[in-house]
Amino acid sequence: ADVTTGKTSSIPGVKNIIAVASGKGGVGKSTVAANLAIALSETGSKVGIVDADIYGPSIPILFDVVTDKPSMTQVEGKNKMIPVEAYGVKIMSIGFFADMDQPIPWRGPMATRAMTQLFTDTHWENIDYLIVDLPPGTGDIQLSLAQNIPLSGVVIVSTPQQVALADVRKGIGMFRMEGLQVPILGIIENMAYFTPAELPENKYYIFGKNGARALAEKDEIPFLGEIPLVQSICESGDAGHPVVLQGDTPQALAF
Amino acid sequence: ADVTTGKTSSIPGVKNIIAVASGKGGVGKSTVAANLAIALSETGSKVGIVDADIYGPSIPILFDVVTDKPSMTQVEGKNKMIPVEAYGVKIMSIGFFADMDQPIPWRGPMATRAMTQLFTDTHWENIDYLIVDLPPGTGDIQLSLAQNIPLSGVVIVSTPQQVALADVRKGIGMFRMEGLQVPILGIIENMAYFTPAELPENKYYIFGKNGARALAEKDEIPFLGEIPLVQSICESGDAGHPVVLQGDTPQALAF
Ligand SMILES: Nc1ncnc2c1ncn2[C@@H]1O[C@H](COP(=O)(O)OP(=O)(O)O)[C@@H](O)[C@H]1O
Ligand SMILES: Nc1ncnc2c1ncn2[C@@H]1O[C@H](COP(=O)(O)OP(=O)(O)O)[C@@H](O)[C@H]1O
Repeated sequence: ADVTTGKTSSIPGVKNIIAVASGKGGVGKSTVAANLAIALSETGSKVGIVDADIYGPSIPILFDVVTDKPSMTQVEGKNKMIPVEAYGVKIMSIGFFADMDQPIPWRGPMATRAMTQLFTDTHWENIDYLIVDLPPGTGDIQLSLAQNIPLSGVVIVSTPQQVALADVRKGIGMFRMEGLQVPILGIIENMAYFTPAELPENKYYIFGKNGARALAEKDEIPFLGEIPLVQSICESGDAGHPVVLQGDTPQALAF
Repeated sequence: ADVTTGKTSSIPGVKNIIAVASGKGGVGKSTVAANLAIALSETGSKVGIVDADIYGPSIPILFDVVTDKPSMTQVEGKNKMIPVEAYGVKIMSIGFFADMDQPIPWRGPMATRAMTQLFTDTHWENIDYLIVDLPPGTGDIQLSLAQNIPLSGVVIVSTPQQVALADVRKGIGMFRMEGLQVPILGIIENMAYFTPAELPENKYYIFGKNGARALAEKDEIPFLGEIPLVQSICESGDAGHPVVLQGDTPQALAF
């Protein structure tokens, strides 16, 4: 890859930028990013989230702000977008600029430019943590993010099965590439097991067992924990009311 | 998108090309593509499969040919690759040319060129159906495939939840774009429900209910059926022995 460390020194108004990545699609990156952002803001930090999945922006659905639009403002003579706010988190997504049914058939350069603007053209104010929800793969968007945006670290999300771990290893490999060297903060195993309401003692390891935990040990990455496969995590995502808001339920505590 | 219908008139030695797509990652495209290819070859057709997921090639794992390598041959003076064969299906994947742990950090043009070569530089002989496993999104690889490769049709795979359906609608929208117009053969709802072995009468709709069926009706696309969430589908995928080979089990019949 062409590694130019054209990293902007920093994004004005933002202290830390944490990417949530995987390599594999459908493992729960957006769900983890949304719940992590809310959990951090509940501790008193100022939190923002950038939805860098240009081709499949799910963050507006997860925060129930699909019909919102960012407004504009002037900062030091430049036009900036004011992020949409929900549950105490400031949100920026390409989903605010396109109909949710419309495809975004952009090739690499267009997609990369749009992603970068979500960072540089937004008016971020005193943000302690900016969470970035990444798309699957190791293509243009991921490379440009790792090369041009000053990331403090990356959290890896995986599910237990081998086909997911193969892609996760590729994702980890990309962040450890020469010239990129983004610190890997840890790995989360999502959809670890399913427990039916009627059989609370049974755990069904539908996708296998401890795959991500073993990968974390082998690659010397901190294992941040596991999240079970719970129907209400999915329902609350579709309803735009992330599960961590439900207080003391086991799934909220897992986040 | 720049729509040049530079479609090659046809790929020598191939009658029909059927893409398996979604828009959303992790919904089971590779699993459906692998099982569909084997099921078609069991009916007596000659079948091939192209793994167009350049950033996360899972097909070699699903067919248990991770360590195989295609050999070379000469056809009419040109170098061509001979596909790897397993379970009666001829297979071509970028995974044969790279270590499974290595990232493939290519931007659009490189990824697109590699994908196209899997079609044009392979020696396909009398193939009735060439199945194409697509990556998630609507970026370079999907656009180039739809523009340059003569697709007979596309099968859409979705899971029931809203965040998946939002991306699936984008995927469908791309294939229906002007200048592309690829026929949509139908939609499959995967991971539709989970039935624990101990409670065979219960169906747990972990990811919601009938989401893809409703989308098929609204968009006037044939609904091809639903596949339940079954542990052995996942285990057989990781083991490289696709579930459809297990004969008369309910999950094999679902495919
Ligand atoms: N632990 C979980 N239990 C149940 N459903 C989950 C869980 N984690 C994620 N999901 C669901 O799985 C789907 C995929 O998750 P998503 O966050 O969109 O993944 P990604 O961003 O990796 O594509 C979503 O519908 C989400 O609600
Ligand atoms: N019906 C199913 N039941 C159980 N596991 C499934 C099912 N369909 C797919 N899987 C598993 O889910 C994971 C994702 O599937 P995959 O085919 O890789 O999706 P995609 O190609 O869309 O990313 C795989 O580990 C696969 O084994």
